[in-house]
Amino acid sequence: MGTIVTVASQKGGVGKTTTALNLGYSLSRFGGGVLIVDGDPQASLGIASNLKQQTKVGLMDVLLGRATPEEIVVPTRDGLLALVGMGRVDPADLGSLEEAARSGALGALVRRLAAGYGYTLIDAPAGAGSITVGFLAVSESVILPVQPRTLSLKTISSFLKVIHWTRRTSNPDLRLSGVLVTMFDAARRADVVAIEEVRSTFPPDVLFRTTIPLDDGLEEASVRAVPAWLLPGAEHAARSYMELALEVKSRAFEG
Amino acid sequence: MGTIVTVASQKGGVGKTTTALNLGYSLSRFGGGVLIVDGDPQASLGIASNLKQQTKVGLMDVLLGRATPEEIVVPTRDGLLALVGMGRVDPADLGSLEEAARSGALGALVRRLAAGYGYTLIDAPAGAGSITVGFLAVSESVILPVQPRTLSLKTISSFLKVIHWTRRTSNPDLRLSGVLVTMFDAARRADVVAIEEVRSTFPPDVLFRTTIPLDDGLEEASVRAVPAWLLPGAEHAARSYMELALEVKSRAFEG
Ligand SMILES: Nc1ncnc2c1ncn2[C@@H]1O[C@H](COP(=O)(O)OP(=O)(O)OP(=O)(O)O)[C@@H](O)[C@H]1O
Ligand SMILES: Nc1ncnc2c1ncn2[C@@H]1O[C@H](COP(=O)(O)OP(=O)(O)OP(=O)(O)O)[C@@H](O)[C@H]1O
Ligand SMILES: [Mg+2]
Ligand SMILES: [Mg+2]
Repeated sequence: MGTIVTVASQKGGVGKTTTALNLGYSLSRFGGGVLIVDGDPQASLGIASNLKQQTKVGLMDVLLGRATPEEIVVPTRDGLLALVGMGRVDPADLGSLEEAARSGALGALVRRLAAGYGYTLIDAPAGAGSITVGFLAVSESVILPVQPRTLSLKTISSFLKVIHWTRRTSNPDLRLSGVLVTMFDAARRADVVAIEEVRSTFPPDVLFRTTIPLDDGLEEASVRAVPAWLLPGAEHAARSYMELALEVKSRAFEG
Repeated sequence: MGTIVTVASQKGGVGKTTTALNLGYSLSRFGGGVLIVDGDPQASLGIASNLKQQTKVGLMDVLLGRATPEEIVVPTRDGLLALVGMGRVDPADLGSLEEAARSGALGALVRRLAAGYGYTLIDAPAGAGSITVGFLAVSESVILPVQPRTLSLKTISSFLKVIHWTRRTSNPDLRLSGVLVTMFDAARRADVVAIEEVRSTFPPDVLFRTTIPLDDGLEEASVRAVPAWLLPGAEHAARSYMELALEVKSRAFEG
């Protein structure tokens, strides 16, 4: 109950948002209630962009005192999943958002919302800036999506440093849920080699066994910020995200 | 003399760093001195990562008073180009870096370094956060790299909002140098259509005529943070970045 996991990476464009949306959707099929938090102030390009019909308000509005937590969560019709976004973050407000992340106010708000769900998945902005760190401070674990081309000792150890620092300063329990290889092109020798190298360098649990294949069908789903299941043409990726959900759930039982 | 241009985008992984490096290199061939600023605190994954042999210090160190501006710039052997990075930015320092961006200290430091070069190109972190805005505050113009798949009215107008706000608050002269289509796969019908749609929607100068092709050869160059010219196998992209340099220079004369 109330598990909070952040999807984060220092590199941009690696599939954080796609993962938060599709893993969140897959996890929600098992029941218990799943909340997806679009934590990226550039929400216009992410998950919350298609919430704009149902609500214009999000986390920023609660932080600024102009909305209540109840007003900003949008449940899906099947009741298994809910979404919440940052709301409108004008450039002028960005400083106070970063400050709210550092002070713990942003994390406390997410914790409050997460209490009503079995599982909360946070889509972080690219980088390891204040906003991302504010989410990590209240997370049980973090998922790091990486493309094969940048999958390396350096990428992973660089991110582990962020985890270690967060444990020392604000969240001693934060752990790496796993590194998720995304946009994997099995036909590309270089991709296959990159994955094998990392599997041989790190302990077995560091890399998820599930990898997400490069799937052009995902692009249309992403453009509409819709989980791949709900749009024909991205079955490979959709199936992989369901496998990932099973792997995540089995790891949770092992603690 | 002393022109400062920032390469920025809200979306991650669109080719900001690749553009800063390759456009900067191409522009430097014309003389006048070019400075490339790796403005991304995640420098370990960007341009400054291969500076680490020559210098461990960067902008952050000058801001923290532990290095001088002269110590942080690394000239290349041919003397036509120089590079400077953020230096080591520990998670604990991120807040003060964001504050230095908002106070104008970061921009003032960049201006001071830029005075010695005909052209300064800043590689910004993904997003339109405090650090990016701190660079825009001292820039003459901004280049927005976009992939065909996300090239849309929404992407461009969202970024124009950031430019308008920066003009109102700190830099009335900031203008859009142009939108640069990157990773363009001419064999993909969807890519071709996306570009044509935007060209028909916006005035002719908004999109650069030059587009950067998807070029697998660029990946090795990027991994080593080396301009494509210096590594065989990425000729298409290298040639396109030279064409872009010519286009940028011709636009400068038209003012
Ligand atoms: N498995 C996949 N196959 C093909 N395309 C994909 C896949 N996963 C993601 N994409 C596409 O790659 C692009 C980047 O994905 P996404 O937006 O999820 O990354 P991100 O890490 O959230 O980016 P940002 O750093 O901007 O937040 C999107 O256009 C998306 O549609
Ligand atoms: N024209 C191209 N063809 C093929 N690959 C490319 C091209 N341009 C960039 N890439 C690759 O795409 C990835 C992302 O590029 P890059 O790092 O320049 O983007 P970015 O916008 O700086 O990302 P970030 O948001 O993380 O700073 C890199 O692996 C790079 O090698
Ligand atoms: Mg995202
Ligand atoms: Mg970059």
